[in-house]
Amino acid sequence: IIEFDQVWKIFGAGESETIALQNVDLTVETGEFVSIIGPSGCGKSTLLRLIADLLPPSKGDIRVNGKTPRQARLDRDYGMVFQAPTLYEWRTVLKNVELPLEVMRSAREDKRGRAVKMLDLVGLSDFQNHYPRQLSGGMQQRVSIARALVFEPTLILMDEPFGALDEFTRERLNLELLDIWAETHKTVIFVTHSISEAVFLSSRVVVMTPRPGKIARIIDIDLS
Amino acid sequence: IIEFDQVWKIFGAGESETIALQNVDLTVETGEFVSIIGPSGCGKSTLLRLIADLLPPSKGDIRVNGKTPRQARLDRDYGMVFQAPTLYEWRTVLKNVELPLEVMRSAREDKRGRAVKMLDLVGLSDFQNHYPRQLSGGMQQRVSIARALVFEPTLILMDEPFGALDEFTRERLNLELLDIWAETHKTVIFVTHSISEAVFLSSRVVVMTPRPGKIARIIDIDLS
Ligand SMILES: Nc1ncnc2c1ncn2[C@@H]1O[C@H](COP(=O)(O)OP(=O)(O)OP(=O)(O)O)[C@@H](O)[C@H]1O
Ligand SMILES: Nc1ncnc2c1ncn2[C@@H]1O[C@H](COP(=O)(O)OP(=O)(O)OP(=O)(O)O)[C@@H](O)[C@H]1O
Ligand SMILES: [Mg+2]
Ligand SMILES: [Mg+2]
Repeated sequence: IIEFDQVWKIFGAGESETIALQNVDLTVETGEFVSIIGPSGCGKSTLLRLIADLLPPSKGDIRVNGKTPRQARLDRDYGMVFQAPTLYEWRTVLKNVELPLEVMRSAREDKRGRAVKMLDLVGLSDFQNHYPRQLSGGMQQRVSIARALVFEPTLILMDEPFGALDEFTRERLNLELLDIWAETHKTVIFVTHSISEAVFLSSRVVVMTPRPGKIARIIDIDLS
Repeated sequence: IIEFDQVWKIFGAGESETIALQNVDLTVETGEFVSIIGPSGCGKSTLLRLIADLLPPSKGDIRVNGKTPRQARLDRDYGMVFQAPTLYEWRTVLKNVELPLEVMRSAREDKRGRAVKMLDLVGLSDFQNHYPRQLSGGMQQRVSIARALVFEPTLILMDEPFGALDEFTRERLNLELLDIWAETHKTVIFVTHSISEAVFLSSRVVVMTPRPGKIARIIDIDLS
């Protein structure tokens, strides 16, 4: 479902050249839960941005559901949670979560119902009519998770979605995410700094080297 | 050095009233390393913002170094690391770190030297002339840590400073911070989601309840 074929990403040139990703080969199959771990600055967000057509590769090829990243983005094949919450300040929490359904001109009559259900999942039912700036850092991140899941995408890209959360909330959302994955067979690509979280959630863990980011090893997790 | 006397912080009114902090009494002595832990949305950032005069209390009194929070802010008594990096996009990394020294019209001739030393501490010597948008999430956060420390403040307020970092970088910076604290006897107020980090770094750990945020308990850590 996702294929990286000898992918490089280089920023800048000459003296200020930074090789963010070097010769990355990676295949993610449908229904897998793959975590990506590695040191700060090693290329994890860059990898996700390449999948999401937010950046072009410098060399090599990327396929998402058999299409170019651009086409997959236009077809809205996936939901994405960014490393920083990216909510619209002028929309309420509920309206922020409903946004993907509006944009897709979803025929669903239950747009509101879907959004409310997702907010309940992340523990923010009491804040539907609040504005993002009235929420704590972790609460804003949870709204952006609800938004990424609301249109039930078959592929989800998550860049350290639980980083701003305390351990209890994080563990609870880990379990919720695992439930969703088990029930719906979504494909998940999950960047995290927590090794234990990666091992808990994933069917495979991709370990990256420090810059220039290469894949150091891929660990298969035996799911019983 | 920091005193909270029956402090409340209430946002909104009527139906949309949120009690962020309820009847908080807290004293932090000079030279202490105090961590604040608690669930997402419980009031940790609010507590720090009250100390830093970014918000007024709804009830109660706050003293910082015997002054009002406003006076302590005008006198630049402390450095602060926010939950999200707050760098100036149009300044290089080095210039961002030098900023407090410029603002204080520091007589130090070695402004540049101080800034370079701090960047080296957080592992970003190679990125002095980069701009914030060229850095990863964790790298930007590390720049904001370097900036908070550069003018050697006697009080440091840190709101989840290492949240965006991988475990190795985080542990290394924990050790650096502990060294700095041991050598310079600074007072540190440190918000974290990691219980193990709080126990490792602190002389006392303040545990907060879920909203409305109250102090549930204060744990003394025996430092040998
Ligand atoms: N400007 C505001 N208006 C209304 N409510 C606010 C405002 N700022 C914060 N709050 C509320 O106050 C509560 C505490 O927020 P705070 O940011 O202190 O939480 P926190 O403990 O730092 O959370 P996190 O761990 O997620 O960063 C939250 O319920 C939040 O929604
Ligand atoms: N627009 C850009 N211009 C120049 N360099 C960039 C740009 N974007 C990213 N980089 C560099 O590419 C490298 C990888 O960045 P990336 O954001 O992918 O790291 P990361 O693994 O997500 O780090 P973190 O864990 O801190 O979020 C970093 O060294 C960064 O400075
Ligand atoms: Mg990143
Ligand atoms: Mg906070």
